[in-house]
Amino acid sequence: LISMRNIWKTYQMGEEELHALRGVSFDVQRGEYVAIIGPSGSGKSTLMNLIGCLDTPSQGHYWINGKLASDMNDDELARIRNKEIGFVFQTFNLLARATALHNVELPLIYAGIGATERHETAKRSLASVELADRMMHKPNELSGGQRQRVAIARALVNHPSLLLADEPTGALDSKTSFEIMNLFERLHAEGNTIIVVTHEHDIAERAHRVISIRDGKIDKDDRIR
Amino acid sequence: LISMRNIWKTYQMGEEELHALRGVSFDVQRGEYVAIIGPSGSGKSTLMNLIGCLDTPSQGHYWINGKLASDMNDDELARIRNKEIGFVFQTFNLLARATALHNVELPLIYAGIGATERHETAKRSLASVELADRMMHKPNELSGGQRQRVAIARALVNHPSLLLADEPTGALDSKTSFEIMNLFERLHAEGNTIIVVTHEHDIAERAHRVISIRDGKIDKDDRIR
Ligand SMILES: Nc1ncnc2c1ncn2[C@@H]1O[C@H](COP(=O)(O)OP(=O)(O)OP(=O)(O)O)[C@@H](O)[C@H]1O
Ligand SMILES: Nc1ncnc2c1ncn2[C@@H]1O[C@H](COP(=O)(O)OP(=O)(O)OP(=O)(O)O)[C@@H](O)[C@H]1O
Ligand SMILES: [Mg+2]
Ligand SMILES: [Mg+2]
Repeated sequence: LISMRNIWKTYQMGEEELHALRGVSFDVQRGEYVAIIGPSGSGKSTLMNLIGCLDTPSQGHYWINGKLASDMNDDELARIRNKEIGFVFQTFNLLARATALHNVELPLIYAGIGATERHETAKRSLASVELADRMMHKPNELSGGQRQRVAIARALVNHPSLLLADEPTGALDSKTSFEIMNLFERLHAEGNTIIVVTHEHDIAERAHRVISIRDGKIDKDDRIR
Repeated sequence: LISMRNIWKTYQMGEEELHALRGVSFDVQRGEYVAIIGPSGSGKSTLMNLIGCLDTPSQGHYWINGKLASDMNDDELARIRNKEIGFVFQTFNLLARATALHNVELPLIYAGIGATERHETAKRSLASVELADRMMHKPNELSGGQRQRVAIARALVNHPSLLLADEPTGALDSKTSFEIMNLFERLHAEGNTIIVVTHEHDIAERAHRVISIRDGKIDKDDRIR
């Protein structure tokens, strides 16, 4: 499903070059459940943004579904991002002026789903993260963990074949984290692919494979189940 | 130092009332180290904002330093917020267009510290959270955990007598979390007061007292050291 070869991501900081990723290569097959771990600043979110086609590498090649991402036009990229991929961002990225419900409806709007079905599906997605009673709240009327759950509900609402979750339980208590991981495992059991960035060991050990990143490079890549 | 009696915080949602806090009462003495735990949405951040004088209760009384917060004028409140209290926000609240260094200098600017000393002090605070080499980055040029550390450095830079930290290690790996907790304990050992909201048990058990919040009420209040 995903193939990266010799990926570099470099930022120009005035005179200096900062290499966030330094020659990363790996494959992920359809249906895998991968955890990405590593210290703060090691390059995990940068890598996730490349996988999700939200950013482009400075060097190297990235194939998704057998096609080079750099060969895709804007329509193809938009379709992949909105229909195939569900992305839980580390900083949630919710629309500040829209309700939780409308935020969760967004991917369904891109998918061309009609208003009534969209409403119902978004409601169900919010119910699955225990936020049915907060649907009409805007992000600034929600707690940190509630916003994170809206971001999760939005990522799952399209039933994505590839779920990219960047620290999806950072703001959640252990009971809620457990419920979210159960949701992810249900999605995975249906044959979908899951890549989770996490700092938490109990989250990482529920994956089938753990890739460890350090200073922009892959440091370990172990099958654990 | 802090005294709350029968504190309520109520939001009007159209026709309905949402009670985020429902009659909270407790005291914190100078020099205590308190952890506040509780499920997502239970009222922890709401409580922290009241303690930090960033918000006012709908009902009840709040004394800080023996004086009713509702009796204070804007100058007194500003002085307390900028000189006495260090606040690590759950959502960091960094200035997006300022560098990490400038963000950390902000409390020193309010304290009237001159430019050279301010620069040095802010640099040292960033070094204490291992971000000396990221001083000139703006928040969107930093990783999630790096932003959290800038927020921590800013909260500590004024050597506050009251540190309020709302989930200060949510975006950090365990090694970095450990280092941050050591910083907090050094501050506490110097006689300062610390109140930390956390979802993580290893963080909570380093405090001397754990207050558990559920549905806007205090559910338990235990001395653990
Ligand atoms: N726009 C940018 N300009 C310059 N440097 C950047 C930029 N974005 C990220 N970086 C740097 O790239 C490195 C990797 O960042 P990234 O966000 O991928 O880390 P991370 O592994 O997700 O960390 P965390 O666990 O803290 O979220 C960091 O050291 C960061 O400072
Ligand atoms: N402006 C607001 N309007 C309406 N409801 C609000 C508002 N702000 C917060 N709430 C509600 O008040 C409750 C408490 O929120 P608070 O942010 O204090 O929770 P929390 O304990 O910090 O949660 P978390 O662990 O998820 O950060 C939540 O259920 C939230 O939906
Ligand atoms: Mg990150
Ligand atoms: Mg909170």
